[in-house]
Amino acid sequence: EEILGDNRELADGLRKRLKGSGVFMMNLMSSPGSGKTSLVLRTIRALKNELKIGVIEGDIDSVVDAETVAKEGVPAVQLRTGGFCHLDATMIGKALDAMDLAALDFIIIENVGNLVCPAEFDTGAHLNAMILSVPEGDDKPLKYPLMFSLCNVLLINKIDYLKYASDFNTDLVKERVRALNPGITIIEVSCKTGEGIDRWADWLKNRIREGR
Amino acid sequence: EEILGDNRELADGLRKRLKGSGVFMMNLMSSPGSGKTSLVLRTIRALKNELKIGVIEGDIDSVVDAETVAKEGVPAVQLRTGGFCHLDATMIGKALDAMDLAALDFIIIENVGNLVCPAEFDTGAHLNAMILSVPEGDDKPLKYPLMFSLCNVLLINKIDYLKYASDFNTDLVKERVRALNPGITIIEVSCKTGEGIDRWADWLKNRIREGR
Ligand SMILES: Nc1nc2c(ncn2[C@@H]2O[C@H](COP(=O)(O)OP(=O)(O)OP(=O)(O)O)[C@@H](O)[C@H]2O)c(=O)[nH]1
Ligand SMILES: Nc1nc2c(ncn2[C@@H]2O[C@H](COP(=O)(O)OP(=O)(O)OP(=O)(O)O)[C@@H](O)[C@H]2O)c(=O)[nH]1
Ligand SMILES: [Mg+2]
Ligand SMILES: [Mg+2]
Ligand SMILES: [Zn+2]
Ligand SMILES: [Zn+2]
Repeated sequence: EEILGDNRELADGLRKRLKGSGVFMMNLMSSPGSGKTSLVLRTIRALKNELKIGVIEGDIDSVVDAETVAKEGVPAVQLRTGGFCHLDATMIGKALDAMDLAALDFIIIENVGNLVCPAEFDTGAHLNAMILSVPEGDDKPLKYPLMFSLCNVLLINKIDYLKYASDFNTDLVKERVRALNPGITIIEVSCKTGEGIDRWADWLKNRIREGR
Repeated sequence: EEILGDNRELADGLRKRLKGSGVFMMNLMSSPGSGKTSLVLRTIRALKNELKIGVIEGDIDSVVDAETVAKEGVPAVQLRTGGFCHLDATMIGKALDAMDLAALDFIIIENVGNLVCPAEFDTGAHLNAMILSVPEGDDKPLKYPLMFSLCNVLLINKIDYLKYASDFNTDLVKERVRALNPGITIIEVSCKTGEGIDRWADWLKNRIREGR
């Protein structure tokens, strides 16, 4: 499909440009309210002493997430799509033009809250990450297979809810996800309690070091 | 935008056709895992003795939800979009062709789990309903305003989590939603405990009676 082909070309260009500037970029996706912003905050706090981090916030409307992230003292660019259901390489390119790449090591894109379309549009990132949160239910890999199959890492968030959500079978989720994507890394976390965040931060640091 | 215009025309046609057959149709939307299928089950159990109900299930992939609903003994048609992020009037028209409208009073469409695009595509329904669940957070009306502004009714689901999710401010959600859509009806429910379901069923019964 021609539009996707052009997007892929642009995205490849962004990937090269970032690598040339020594910047590693991660695209973070999930449903609305699964904990993307909370994970961005936890990640910044865990890594800011070792890496210079910038954030690209994508939303249909509102500047809430960019403002929240900016309070951590990192540069944050807010993209407002005005209704468009995903970010693409063109929009990310514009956001990058507004950032000082020479002064950054790591950029996090918080994509629009949507388990469908963002997976189809390459953002130029070096790493595709997604979140599934416990309250959403353990059958999401069956119903939204594309995103689970093309991410490099899945974080199962809100594990502090497990004592309440007895119908969420973590082993079954992992089985379903690995059937779609055998190579994926799966990390269980709670952005609320901090559980699993160290493991996430260590894994991410290694990926960034290898990737740059 | 021409595509939306054609869709609106088709949708108006479906609405008339359904009214002519004495069928009332509701389009139910929300993020993935907010409780659409759970609400469909609760609604069927509350109303099946008074209304003949049919369900149209929309998903990217999988027949899980249609199978779950069919266990209640109601006719259920599963639409699989294969990646398309919303249902539209063309798809709903095909589903209706597969149903015996003369034998039905009320059809529920469970739309694709997505807080963005489904709001833009008229399905031919007489009522647009949406769910926001407590774990998703109370800022969703700010970030996904279109869906909140064009629904007739909002159900706040998973209220059984309120004792645990202390950062969810129900009054603030209502304030934000009414700022976008003063006329909207807001009903708090738990599909898990059954709280609020009677109130929802009564309100819905009245809407169906008025609408047909
Ligand atoms: N209990 C619990 N709540 C969490 C956790 N992580 C995030 N939350 C809550 O979940 C809600 C949504 O979190 P966000 O970080 O805003 O989620 P998001 O994916 O960025 O949401 P959008 O950008 O609106 O799509 C907030 O009320 C958070 O406090 C967690 O690990 N446990
Ligand atoms: N605690 C609690 N859990 C609920 C409630 N309603 C639904 N759930 C759970 O939330 C998860 C998702 O529910 P579903 O009804 O499948 O949600 P859905 O919106 O149909 O999901 P998709 O069709 O996949 O987008 C399941 O594990 C349900 O048991 C509720 O009121 N309280
Ligand atoms: Mg966010
Ligand atoms: Mg469902
Ligand atoms: Zn889309
Ligand atoms: Zn869409």
